Amino acid sequence: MAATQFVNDAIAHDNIVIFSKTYCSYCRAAKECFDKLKVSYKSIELDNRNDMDDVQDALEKLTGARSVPRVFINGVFIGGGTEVKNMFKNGKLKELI
Amino acid sequence: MAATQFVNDAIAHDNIVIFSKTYCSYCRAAKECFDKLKVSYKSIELDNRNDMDDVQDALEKLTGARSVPRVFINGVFIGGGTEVKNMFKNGKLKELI
Ligand SMILES: N[C@@H](CCC(=O)N[C@@H](CS)C(=O)NCC(=O)O)C(=O)O
Ligand SMILES: N[C@@H](CCC(=O)N[C@@H](CS)C(=O)NCC(=O)O)C(=O)O
Ligand code: FES
Repeated sequence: MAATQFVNDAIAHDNIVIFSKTYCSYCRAAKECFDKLKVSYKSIELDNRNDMDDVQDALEKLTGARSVPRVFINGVFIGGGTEVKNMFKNGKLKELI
Repeated sequence: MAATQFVNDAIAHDNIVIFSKTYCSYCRAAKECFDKLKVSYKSIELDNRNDMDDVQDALEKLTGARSVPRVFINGVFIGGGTEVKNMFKNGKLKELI
């Protein structure tokens, strides 16, 4: 599926990829964790795409859920907003980036 | 405006009113604060309404922002998700309900 290709290409192309929606506070909080660590990331705003539902379906196949945020580091799925926040607090996120 | 009337009626009708969207984790977290305090509340899911935008406009006039969640206790606006979480943690929410 085109959306699966899109997701696979995206997570191969940038070290840190956040699948996000522009209006979502959980997504903003995840981004702020990386901002505080002073690292750059690719934020893919799904509500700005017309294949949003297909991309969320592809994310569900890859990660088990179609929710946002879905965060990948070096092509590996690390979790959603809750995981990123916890990892930021316990120092694990800093190790991963 | 009809939406302003709807909001005013809603916050007069129930002690605790949460203007929410079904998919929003910030809204879910606000509801969970009240669940933990074992109090009931009225949750108005704006994404299930066809006047969603009008209601958000009305909330902006009343509260200064059109975001969700918007939480009212006894007809008084107390804040969004961040405020409710902070008030829950510092005990202020328990006092208000
Ligand atoms: N436990 C998940 C919760 C994710 C979640 O429920 N995200 C919401 C937005 S806050 C969502 O994706 N809702 C469905 C949708 O927008 O399609 C996490 O920590 O990331
Ligand atoms: N600081 C606010 C943030 C609220 C916020 O940004 N809410 C988002 C959803 S998480 C929103 O309403 N976005 C615009 C929309 O859905 O219309 C709070 O604590 O409640
Ligand atoms: S839409 Fe509100 S936290 Fe994601």
